This record gives sequence, C-alpha cells and structure tokens, in this order.
Amino acid sequence: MTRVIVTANQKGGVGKTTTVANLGAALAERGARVLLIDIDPQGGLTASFGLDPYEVVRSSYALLMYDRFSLPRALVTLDDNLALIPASVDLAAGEIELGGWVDRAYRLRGALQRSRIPFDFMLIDTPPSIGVLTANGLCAAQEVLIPVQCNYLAMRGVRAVLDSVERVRQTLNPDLTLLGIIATMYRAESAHAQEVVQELRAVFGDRVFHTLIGDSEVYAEAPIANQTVLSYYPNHPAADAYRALAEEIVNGRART
Amino acid sequence: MTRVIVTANQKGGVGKTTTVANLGAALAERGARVLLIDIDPQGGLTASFGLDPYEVVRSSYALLMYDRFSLPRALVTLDDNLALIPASVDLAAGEIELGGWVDRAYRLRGALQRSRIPFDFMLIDTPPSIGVLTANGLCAAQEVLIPVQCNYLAMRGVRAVLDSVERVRQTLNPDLTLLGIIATMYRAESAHAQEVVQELRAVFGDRVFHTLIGDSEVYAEAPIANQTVLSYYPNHPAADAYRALAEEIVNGRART
Ligand SMILES: Nc1ncnc2c1ncn2[C@@H]1O[C@H](COP(=O)(O)OP(=O)(O)OP(=O)(O)O)[C@@H](O)[C@H]1O
Ligand SMILES: Nc1ncnc2c1ncn2[C@@H]1O[C@H](COP(=O)(O)OP(=O)(O)OP(=O)(O)O)[C@@H](O)[C@H]1O
Ligand SMILES: [Mg+2]
Ligand SMILES: [Mg+2]
Repeated sequence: MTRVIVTANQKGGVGKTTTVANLGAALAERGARVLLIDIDPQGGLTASFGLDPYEVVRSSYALLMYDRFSLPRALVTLDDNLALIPASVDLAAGEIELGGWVDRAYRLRGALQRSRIPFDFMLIDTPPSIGVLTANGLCAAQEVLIPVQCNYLAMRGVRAVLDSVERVRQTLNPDLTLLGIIATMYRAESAHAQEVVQELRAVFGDRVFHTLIGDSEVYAEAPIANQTVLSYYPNHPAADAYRALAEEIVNGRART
Repeated sequence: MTRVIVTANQKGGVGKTTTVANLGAALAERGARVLLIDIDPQGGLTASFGLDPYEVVRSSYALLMYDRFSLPRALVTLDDNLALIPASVDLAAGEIELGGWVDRAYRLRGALQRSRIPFDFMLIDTPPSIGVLTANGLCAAQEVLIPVQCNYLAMRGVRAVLDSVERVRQTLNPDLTLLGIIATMYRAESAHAQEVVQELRAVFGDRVFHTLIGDSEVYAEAPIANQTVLSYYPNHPAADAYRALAEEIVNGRART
C-alpha cells in the first residue's frame, strides 16, 4: 500500500524541499522504495539533485497536463530505492493553463493512480502558495506533513495550512489526513525557538513530531554536491534528525 | 519625488517582509515619510505590526480592486513618519479575480498615482511567487530590492528574479531599475555564508549592497511585540544593519 505524503506550507523557506529530499533519502536508506515528486515551478527539489528545471523536458508538468504521458517516462533514478519526478519551469505556465480545467486539482492524483510502479512512499514537494499546484499535491495524497520554522512569523502560518487542508478534505479529497507537524531549523540554545516548540506542542499536542530538525548548515551544503545530507554527511546529527523523523513516520507516532 | 521600491524574490523566507518593515523604520527614523504596502495574501508584514489580515477591511485588496477606493482610507499610522497599507486575506481571491482584467498589472500603480500624500518612500512587500500581485508591485515601483539568503538554494533564485524584472521592464514598466541585492541572514562565522556572499559579489558586482543583514533572533522576536527591531531593540546591531542599508539607499551606493 503506497503512502502518498504531501509536504505543504504556504509560508516560504520553512524547509519543505529540504524535508522531502532528506526524509525521502532516510526512508530509502531503510529499504523502502521512495518516489519524490517536485511540483514547484521553482524546482528547488529538482535543482538540489543537480537537474536544471529550465532544461528538464520529461517533468511533472507533462504528467499534470497530458493524460497519455505516463509516470515511468518522467522517472529519474537518484539512488537505490530513490527516484524523482523532476519539475520544469513550465509549471508556472501550467498553474495558469490548469486554471480553467474542471478536473484541475486531480491531475496529479490521476497520473499517480494510473502508475503501476509499486512504490512504498511518494513524497510531494509543493510551492509556497495555495494555488492549483499545491491543490494537486493535496488531492493526490492521503497524508499531509507540515514543516514549520521555529520562529514566530512562521508559526502563525500553521493555522492557515490546517485550514486549507480542512477545506480540501471537505470539498476535494475526503481521504486527506494530517500526518504531523515537524519543527525545522531548531536551535537548542535559543530561548525563542524553545518557546515556539512549546507553543506548538501546547496547541497541536501529539500532532507535533517528537523529532526536531536542528538548524545546521550542512542542509544548505549538501545540494551544492547534488546530494542529500544522508549521502553527503551520513554520520552527521543532521542526517540522524531525518532518520528519526522517518522512524516516527514508519512507526505511526504523531499520526492523528 | 517619491521613491517607490518593491522588495521581491519568489523564493520563500528570504527576508522580504523583515526587510520592508525594518528598512522602512530606519528610513522613517531619519525623518523620511515612509509608506509600507503589503500585497501578500499571507499578510506577514501586516501581522508583524499587530493587525490581522483576516480582520482587515480597508486593505490593499480594496485599493487594487476599486478605482474609487482612495489610498488615505486604507492608511494605518504605525509611528512618526511611518504608515502602512495593510493586506487582507481577500488578496488570495484578488489574485484570481484580477487574472482576467486587461490592466491587471497596473492596479496598484494607478492607485498610488491617484494619491496626493507626499511620501518620500513607498516600500512594497510581495508574496513568494511570480503572479499578478507581484506584477502589481513590479509595475508600481521604479526600483527593485532583492533580498537573498546566504545559502546555496536561495542564491540560485536571484537570476530568476532578475529575469522577471527584465521581462517586466521590457513589456510592462520601462522605468523599473534594480536598486540592489541585499544579503540576509548572514553568519560571519559560517564559511558557507562567506562563500555565498563572495559569489554574489563576483557575479553581481556593486549591485550587491556593502551592508550584510546578520542572522539574529531579534528579527523574529520584534514582531511578537508588534514592532520592528528599530523600536524594540534600538541599540542592537540588528537595528544598525538596517540603518546602514537605509544609508546606502539614501546616498545612492549600490544603485545601477
Ligand atoms: N534545518 C535546517 N538548517 C539550516 N538550513 C536549512 C534547514 N532546512 C532548510 N535549510 C535551508 O533553508 C533554505 C530554505 O529551505 P527550503 O528550500 O527547504 O524551504 P522551502 O519551504 O522548500 O522553501 P520554498 O517555500 O521557497 O519552497 C534552504 O537554503 C535550505 O538549504
Ligand atoms: N536577518 C535575520 N535573522 C534571523 N531571522 C530572520 C532574519 N530575517 C528574517 N528572519 C526571520 O526569518 C523568517 C522569514 O523571514 P521573512 O518572513 O521576512 O521572509 P519572506 O521572504 O518575507 O518570506 P515569504 O516568502 O514567506 O513572504 C521570519 O520568521 C523572520 O522573522
Ligand atoms: Mg521548496
Ligand atoms: Mg514575506
């Protein structure tokens, strides 16, 4: 049974892309077959593996727009058990083109359902907006993972994401559930960060993962080498953080 | 002569909102009359001054949508010499509603031109996307300020922003110029951050401001008190950083 998880938060720069890349690698390291899907026109996930969204031809754009374009044609193998559907800058036009289509929010869902490749996990990266591309992610998935940065301005966005999830669940995708909230860029020595995490736990209870993703430069360095932290610095605490998150996700903790 | 400066970068979380708020406060502190304009449906700038985009009625949305809605009606006084046009969550609908309008990118420009209030500076905050709201910012302004985070994934976005600016200059707003690129969240002890700044200077020369905005928690703490760093921690280096940027902007350094 494939678990399709969409990583969403309309606030920018909260670690969506970094989470999809490194959580995906951590799940693959455990032997799961993992597909990463980039539907952000800015293609940060795609770029972090060394591909250029300006050059990619067989992309998630084609998957969204053309019923007869099959998933295997866009598949890029990244590593053992780890594959990617890359983004193309054409997705920016796609957001506008899809605007008028009656099934515009279900394009990705349809494409994934037509695919016969037995992945254990599909992880979808979305742009920092609540548009038709993010809607495709929310309709294709059964679970939503919300990364939230450990500071005040970022935290206020969580309620907005949960409202979008609820709207989608009620109108477009009744199967959608909250997988959990993952605190990112946490600095243990920061009183401000500690207060934000306490506040998140007070408000959202055990929908907040026990794992905290610490603030570490290696997350920004690994993409320069076209790698995730798990292959670039496999013994670094930054890699262990996403292993711990993978553990919680596989074993069901923090699931509602 | 009013200088209208739009702060733009489609990458999320790079410090657009923080820059508009604190640069605005630094300019006002020098005696300039400053208007901040929030056209991000997420309303982070509005929220950082204690207003709720879910509650705001007289907002930039009304300013964009209604020819007869005049700027003074939306004006909120924040401090001496510092005012705000707040955002409303209605802007999300506005992005869609404006889609079909022939003059959709010029709505803000028209509203600002109809206003008679003699501001010295208008600073426009935009969302992390290249849509009609950001286009309104790019068409209403003569100068573009691009904040860029000191890490690799964020840096690759600068070229994309410059491409958008060039497209807007050629097709929609020939008056648009690049004011400069401001490096944000800089950590002096980080080799990675130093490399990013060196790379920015190598590629973009003196379009990069001499000022670097350092990484400091107080930028995230000030909004909790509904203030900028300049009023919350006026003697902190974090406040001085934006004073230095204001100095460069007023005295023309880093302008192309
Ligand atoms: N835990 C972390 N510690 C330090 N830096 C991080 C961490 N997670 C992510 N980053 C860095 O912060 C920046 C923003 O992260 P990322 O791109 O993953 O966020 P995002 O939510 O996908 O952004 P966007 O909304 O623009 O798509 C990137 O440069 C990334 O390398
Ligand atoms: N120099 C800095 N040092 C530390 N934290 C900062 C700094 N500048 C901004 N921040 C914090 O980083 C987060 C992102 O900043 P901000 O909201 O200004 O970025 P943005 O580009 O406007 O994001 P978005 O694309 O989502 O609108 C905020 O929580 C802010 O308080
Ligand atoms: Mg991203
Ligand atoms: Mg912002």
